[in-house]
Amino acid sequence: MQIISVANQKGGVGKTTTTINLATAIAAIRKRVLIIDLDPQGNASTGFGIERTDREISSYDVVLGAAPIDAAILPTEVPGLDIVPSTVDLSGADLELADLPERNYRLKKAFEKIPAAKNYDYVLIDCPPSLSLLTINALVASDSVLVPLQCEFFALEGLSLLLKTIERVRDAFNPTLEMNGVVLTMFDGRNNLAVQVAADVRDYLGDKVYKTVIPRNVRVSEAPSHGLPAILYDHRCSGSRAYINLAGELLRRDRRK
Amino acid sequence: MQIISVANQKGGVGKTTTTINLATAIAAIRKRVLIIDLDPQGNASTGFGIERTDREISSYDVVLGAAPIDAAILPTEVPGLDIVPSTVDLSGADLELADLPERNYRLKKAFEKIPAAKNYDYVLIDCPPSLSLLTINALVASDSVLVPLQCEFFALEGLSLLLKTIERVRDAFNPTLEMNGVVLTMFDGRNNLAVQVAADVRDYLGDKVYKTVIPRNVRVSEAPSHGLPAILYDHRCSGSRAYINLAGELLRRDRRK
Ligand SMILES: Nc1ncnc2c1ncn2[C@@H]1O[C@H](COP(=O)(O)OP(=O)(O)OP(=O)(O)O)[C@@H](O)[C@H]1O
Ligand SMILES: Nc1ncnc2c1ncn2[C@@H]1O[C@H](COP(=O)(O)OP(=O)(O)OP(=O)(O)O)[C@@H](O)[C@H]1O
Ligand SMILES: [Mg+2]
Ligand SMILES: [Mg+2]
Repeated sequence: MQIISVANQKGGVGKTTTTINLATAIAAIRKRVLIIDLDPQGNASTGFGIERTDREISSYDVVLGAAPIDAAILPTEVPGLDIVPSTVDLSGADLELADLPERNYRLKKAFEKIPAAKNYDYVLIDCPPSLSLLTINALVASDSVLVPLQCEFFALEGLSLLLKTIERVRDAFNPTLEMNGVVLTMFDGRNNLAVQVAADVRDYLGDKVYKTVIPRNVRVSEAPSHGLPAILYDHRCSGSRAYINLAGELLRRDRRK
Repeated sequence: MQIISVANQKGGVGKTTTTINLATAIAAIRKRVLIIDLDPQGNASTGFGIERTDREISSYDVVLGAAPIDAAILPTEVPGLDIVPSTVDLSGADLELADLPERNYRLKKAFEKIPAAKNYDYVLIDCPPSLSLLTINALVASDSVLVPLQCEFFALEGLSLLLKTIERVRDAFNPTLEMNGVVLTMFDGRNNLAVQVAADVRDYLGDKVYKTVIPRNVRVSEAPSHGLPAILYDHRCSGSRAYINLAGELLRRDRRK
């Protein structure tokens, strides 16, 4: 079981969209996948059409230790793909976690109780846009970090801060934490700034940047309003095809390790 | 002096871009403006070309009470526009504020020490993408809240949570806090979803939604890489003209109050 945090403190870079569609594409290749919605906004849960009223036990309960993770797991419309949903309660979690013992290890401890019978191949954690205790919990519980990056100037500025944070978590709490890679999102090749930022990132990080680039594609942003991943909403669109290619590239990289 | 928080817990909706360009447009109409960069990413500070090495005293020091606000104020290239910059230290502020007395009023207390001689007409606070103690401090210290909203499905989902939070802060900490308004950002009229979301928001909030809509315009996203607001980088582009119109509309609304 590979646990991957999808993280970037910069807002609106495609963390949730990448979590939803990459997980769906991996599940489509007959792997079993669990998504953890760790963002108080609950966008990943909404992206699968999970009503707020069906989120009785959520990631908030799991992180605070009020419920075992097994009780929070819900199935999605995608065969082989489950989710631990999130609710707005989670926005109070940082302050509540602050005073708890082992506050950085709460999620890691919760993962130890995932029943072996569930047989997940991958767990993807959708992180909120901050470097708060929730995101630290995700990094401490993970094998690696996948960083969606929008090809914009402000997004590039935050990358070095994020890489430093990953290093600090590795040194202090999780020695095996690796950088899974950076995936370029909402890319528009006609935009000089985007082309420039993409080139800069590849110079800076080399092979760590996935070859698959996710294009800006309006069908991708329409899909959540239908409660479906883009791959189910319109599997032929450029965004869906890119996420399917990304899943292939990620699985090939894993096999080579 | 009007204090306005530019806030939305949804990431990447144009909070920083709106703060930078609205402040610049207001300053251009001979008003004096102060920006508070309350986001640990420090994008508003970078958008004015303020090097990390020049941010010796920052909003972190001000909120934690380590320095008076006057000591943190820096001029920008725009006449009449100053800024309190932010640094990455701010990402630890939520946890540090948690144990302090009056933790929700720290910024409000700091504003009481702005020297009258500075004569600011407006203070704009660029908030981080969360409903954390930093954002609560901004709401408690403000007269009103301006909400940038991207016309996308996930962004609409977060709006009701934000409005509830504003109400809760008004009831508990700041009885005079008003909703300044919602400004639609990165709008692309050819995109059905965007047109639909814009119509939904106007139905839901009526006059609270500014008539001025900010179009998606690549020049706006290029400007920060030159350390300039879009209005200085390219005052003729559609994005700059929209922010100038927005400033005019905001000032007219204020005069009518
Ligand atoms: N490839 C794409 N093409 C077009 N729109 C996209 C694409 N990827 C994401 N979007 C849209 O961009 C917006 C931001 O994406 P998303 O919400 O996934 O980012 P995020 O990093 O999870 O944001 P937050 O920081 O708020 O959690 C959403 O409205 C989403 O629908
Ligand atoms: N009108 C516009 N046209 C084109 N690009 C824009 C526009 N407004 C903002 N952007 C770009 O979109 C991205 C997100 O905007 P911005 O960083 O201002 O949002 P934010 O809400 O402050 O994000 P965060 O939640 O991370 O603080 C930035 O790269 C910015 O340059
Ligand atoms: Mg998200
Ligand atoms: Mg910002």
